[in-house]
Amino acid sequence: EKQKVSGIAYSAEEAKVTVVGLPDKPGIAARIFGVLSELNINVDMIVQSASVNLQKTDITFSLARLDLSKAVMSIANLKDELAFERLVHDDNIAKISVIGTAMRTQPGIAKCMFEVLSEKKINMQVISTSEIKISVLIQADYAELAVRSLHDAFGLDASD
Amino acid sequence: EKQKVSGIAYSAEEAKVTVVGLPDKPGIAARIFGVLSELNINVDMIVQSASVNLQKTDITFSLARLDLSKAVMSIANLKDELAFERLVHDDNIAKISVIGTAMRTQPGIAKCMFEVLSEKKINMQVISTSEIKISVLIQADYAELAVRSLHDAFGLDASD
Ligand SMILES: C[C@@H](O)[C@H](N)C(=O)O
Ligand SMILES: C[C@@H](O)[C@H](N)C(=O)O
Repeated sequence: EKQKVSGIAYSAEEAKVTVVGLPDKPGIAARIFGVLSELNINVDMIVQSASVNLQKTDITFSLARLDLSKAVMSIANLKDELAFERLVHDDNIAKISVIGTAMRTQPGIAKCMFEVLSEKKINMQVISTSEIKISVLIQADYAELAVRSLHDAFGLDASD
Repeated sequence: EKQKVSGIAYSAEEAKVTVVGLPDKPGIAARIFGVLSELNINVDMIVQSASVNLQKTDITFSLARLDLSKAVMSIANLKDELAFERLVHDDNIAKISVIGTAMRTQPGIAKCMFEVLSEKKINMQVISTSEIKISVLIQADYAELAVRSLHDAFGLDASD
């Protein structure tokens, strides 16, 4: 495992927005990210897991803290049009990423990352993966602890 | 927008599993992906959006169709230990990705991708993004239509 992980990245000044109870039908996400794009708000992570009853689902996205209030206000204006239930947001968020190669073929990296955070009682609020990276959003207060613990667990020097 | 997108990728033989109503506390995800890692099941996307009431949340992951029944059985065995509500799965899934550079600074790419799929009435069941890629899971039947429409919209030749 150790040689496959090349580094740990984190970004502290993040915020997250979750649009709760969206109808799960074509056009909904296009409208939300259309509005954000018109306001030139840079969104980092967009995460939607599968809806269960194929009726409603939630979409979470992360962005810079300074864009949070603009994003929340613009999406709140869509409440009637999109008929979502609620809008929640949090500006005390950090993004932590484990970066490596061929993550897909290494099921043990996710397990190791999640176990390290679990041992430190750090709750993962959002999870998103790609071939080269596993990213989680956690409470910002735990960012240093998370980064240090992950460096140790993956046998990286603090400077990686 | 066009010059920032370098290609469209898709993978048809996918399946997805959603673990519904998991307690949102440290250790839960570690246990699920620990079990999958022990069985040497390669997971592709892992997606969890934020829980709303900080009590329960869902985790969706995608994997090769041939690993689906092994994964479902092993997680079903964790139902009492993890106290989740339900386990749903679907083997008629394709993953479609728009690949580009510096996606984070291009809010218009997500909007464009989502609008193209919306126009073709293709529902996005799962969404996950990274700096270089936006990936969605859709019903496998629509894979060709999605890929072709996205090629057209981003001004790519069919061979990109
Ligand atoms: C919820 C939202 O993503 C919807 N499924 C869509 O395709 O727009
Ligand atoms: C739901 C699950 O991801 C939980 N939040 C954890 O940290 O394990």
